[in-house]
Amino acid sequence: NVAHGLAWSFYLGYLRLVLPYLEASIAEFCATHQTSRPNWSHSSKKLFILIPLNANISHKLEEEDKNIHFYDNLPNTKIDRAGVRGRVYKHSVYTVLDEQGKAYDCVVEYATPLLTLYSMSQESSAGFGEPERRQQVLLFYRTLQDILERSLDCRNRYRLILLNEEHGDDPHALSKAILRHLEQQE
Amino acid sequence: NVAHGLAWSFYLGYLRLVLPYLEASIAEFCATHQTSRPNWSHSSKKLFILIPLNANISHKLEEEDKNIHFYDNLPNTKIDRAGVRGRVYKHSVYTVLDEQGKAYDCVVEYATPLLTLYSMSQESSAGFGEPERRQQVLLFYRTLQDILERSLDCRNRYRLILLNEEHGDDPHALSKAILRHLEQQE
Ligand SMILES: Nc1nc(=O)c2ncn([C@@H]3O[C@@H]4COP(=O)(O)O[C@H]5[C@@H](O)[C@H](n6cnc7c(N)ncnc76)O[C@@H]5COP(=O)(O)O[C@@H]3[C@@H]4O)c2[nH]1
Repeated sequence: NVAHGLAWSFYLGYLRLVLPYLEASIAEFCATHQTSRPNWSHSSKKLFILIPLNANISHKLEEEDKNIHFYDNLPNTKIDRAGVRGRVYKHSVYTVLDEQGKAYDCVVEYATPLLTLYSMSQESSAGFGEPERRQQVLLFYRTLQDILERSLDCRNRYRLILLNEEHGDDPHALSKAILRHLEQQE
Repeated sequence: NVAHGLAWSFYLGYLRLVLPYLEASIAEFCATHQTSRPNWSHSSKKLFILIPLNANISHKLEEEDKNIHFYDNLPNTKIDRAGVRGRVYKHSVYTVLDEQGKAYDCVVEYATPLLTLYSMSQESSAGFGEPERRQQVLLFYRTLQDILERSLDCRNRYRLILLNEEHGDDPHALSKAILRHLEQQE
């Protein structure tokens, strides 16, 4: 089951390495980005991880929704990994506007392994096709949820956002989904 | 089968993205690292990928073998991926000495997904243990070999080095394995 292994890989090779550094990265970012923006005080210190059920991932969030703007990247984290010295891990900060135009900053990205699921479903030699893909995304989501709930390194440092396509024709579906999760934790 | 998905992920999420940039990166590296070292003229322009059968991976190659020294990193490649802007991809260059002390530079790293295989075999909830791990490493190797042989983006730009432990007690087993592959292609 491909999704099972990708969920474990995403945790073991990424989330459990980077989430412990997240709060310090955000603090450093706020110190170097003192502008007229008080957005972070009413925002989240968690990594928002987007999981679209159709595995349809874009590389720039603002291309999905005009209420989302790229702000800047968090400072780099460097870790020696498997022979690569100082491998760079970073996250991007986006500003999300609500329907009233109020701005919220947050650290958000798609779950990268879904790119692999998507591409595998397009390659006939990879062994699974589009019909199985949705099942695999759900399996990825549940396995990841399970692992993260039991992880001390990751606790309270992330938010999984499952996106289904029912609001697909709403041009602000993505920003609204993120904002719903931002409000939920206050 | 975890190894099958990890091999596809390694290809789709990494090798097919970075291998097309490798030759240009090495050329830029040589231009900025003009020292008394002519090592590269008798070295390889390929990415050497180490695959130890016991999935036992170290993060610094020189800790495995005193005939290996970290030289420097290749220039960074930046790619927008799944919401992360300018995600950084890089490789490390190592100098490998043969038994006569002659030096060869090469771009080498372990296959990072093996770290996931190793860690999963240690986590009881992940679903497989140490006995299956060796099988999974072999499956990873064969699946990866298959995919790469059919890939136009990767052709002639890599070398898979399968390491078994029979020479485990030779402190220069790793450098010798790398040098055997370096010589093979001249
Ligand atoms: N968003 C995000 N930012 C990152 O920096 C990052 N690094 C890893 N991952 C995801 O975590 C999981 C575990 O990573 P691992 O390193 O074991 O496998 C990686 C690794 O073997 C290789 N790879 C990817 N990027 C690099 C890199 N920069 N250097 C070396 N190897 C890399 O290709 C595999 C698949 O990568 P992704 O398909 O991008 O997703 C990975 C994977 O799902 C990341 N996800």
